[in-house]
Amino acid sequence: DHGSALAHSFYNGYLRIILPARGDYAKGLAQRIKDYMKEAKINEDDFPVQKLIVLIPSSGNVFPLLSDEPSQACADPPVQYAEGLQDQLRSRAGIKERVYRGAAYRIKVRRNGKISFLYTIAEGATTVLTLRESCLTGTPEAEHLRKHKADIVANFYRALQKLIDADREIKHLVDLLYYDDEDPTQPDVLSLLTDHL
Amino acid sequence: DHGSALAHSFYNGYLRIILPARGDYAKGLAQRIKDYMKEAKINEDDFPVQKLIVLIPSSGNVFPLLSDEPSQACADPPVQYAEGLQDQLRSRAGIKERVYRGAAYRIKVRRNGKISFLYTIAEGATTVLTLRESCLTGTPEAEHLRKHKADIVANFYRALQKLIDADREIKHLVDLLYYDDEDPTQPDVLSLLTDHL
Ligand SMILES: Nc1nc(=O)c2ncn([C@@H]3O[C@@H]4COP(=O)(O)O[C@H]5[C@@H](O)[C@H](n6cnc7c(N)ncnc76)O[C@@H]5COP(=O)(O)O[C@@H]3[C@@H]4O)c2[nH]1
Repeated sequence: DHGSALAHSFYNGYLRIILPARGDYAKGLAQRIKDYMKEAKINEDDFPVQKLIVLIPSSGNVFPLLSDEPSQACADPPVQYAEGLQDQLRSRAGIKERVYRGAAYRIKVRRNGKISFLYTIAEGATTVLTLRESCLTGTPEAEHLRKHKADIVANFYRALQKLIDADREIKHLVDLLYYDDEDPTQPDVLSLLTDHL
Repeated sequence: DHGSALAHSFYNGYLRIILPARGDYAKGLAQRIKDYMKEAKINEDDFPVQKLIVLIPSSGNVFPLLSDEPSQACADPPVQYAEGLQDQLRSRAGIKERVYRGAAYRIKVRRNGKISFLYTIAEGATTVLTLRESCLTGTPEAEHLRKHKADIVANFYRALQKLIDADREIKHLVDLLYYDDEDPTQPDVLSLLTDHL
């Protein structure tokens, strides 16, 4: 099914590449997080979840940056992009040193009555954004995809979680956050992310 | 079907991003080729096909660089990676300035009794390499994919060609080269590429 096809694509084309520590000079995510914390002088307390967090909205709608989310349109937006996570370079399918870039964010939170910043490595599952874009044209094919999009995203999430759970090398390095972003009674994604930390 | 799902993904998640000229500072492929030819002082005659060439092997097997292909294991390999094509940067799904990198190659050919170099922008369809990797594990799911891989790749090619042909903005900017790389009577991919130019 469509969701499962995309899950295999995301798992093999991305998670299997960026997460594991590799014997060669290419650092896995765990090492890159350690390097980042050392470089940016971040305490263990301020980086509670040292994994990649993948946001999977049921609508497939992810903004260019998480800090662009509508819930941030306020006087003091809590989520900011944080510079400094190293890229991973890997020659692949004819492209020399293709760049695999992650994203660090810091979130302003109030803990024990005082302000602190929590750091996270988080992004949307680009695959579902691409799927959403496939649904946007006027063709009958896009119409068909649109009808099934919610199911495809749900199947993508389930199939991806299965692949991750079966993979001892990476399952401790990634969390999937699947959420219904079209339900106004649900908290917004950035609150979900903050709660997860 | 699986191939069509991957075609939509490659079309919307890659071709629609890197090919078109965009009103903002992000250059489309046509402009990046012009800039490259100017920078590297390449004549029009030496860059006969000013498009992205996407190689689609039926096995899904694409090497990290095209210059790694087995047909190149000779004294004077005709295909060399060429530096200089500009990257495209685009913030997407939470990643700031995600890097979309292409690849230029130059191919030594004999024309009218003298040696010259032809340039091309070429790569494998990463999507089918990722599919091939999905087939490599020992799970029953991978076994099922392996049985159908050839069909999935064929369907990917057909569906992708349809999407491209319906898109006036990009169809003059990309050629798909689908070939059976498991048939020893067929010429190798680099000969096919060279003939295409
Ligand atoms: N040659 C090439 N160069 C690129 O920069 C590139 N970017 C995407 N693609 C291919 O286009 C299609 C759509 O991409 P999308 O981003 O929706 O899914 C991607 C995306 O969700 C994730 N992924 C891969 N690389 C990255 C990356 N660098 N950053 C974030 N996510 C990534 O894993 C999926 C599969 O990737 P690939 O299996 O490499 O092939 C992709 C895919 O088939 C590319 N192909």
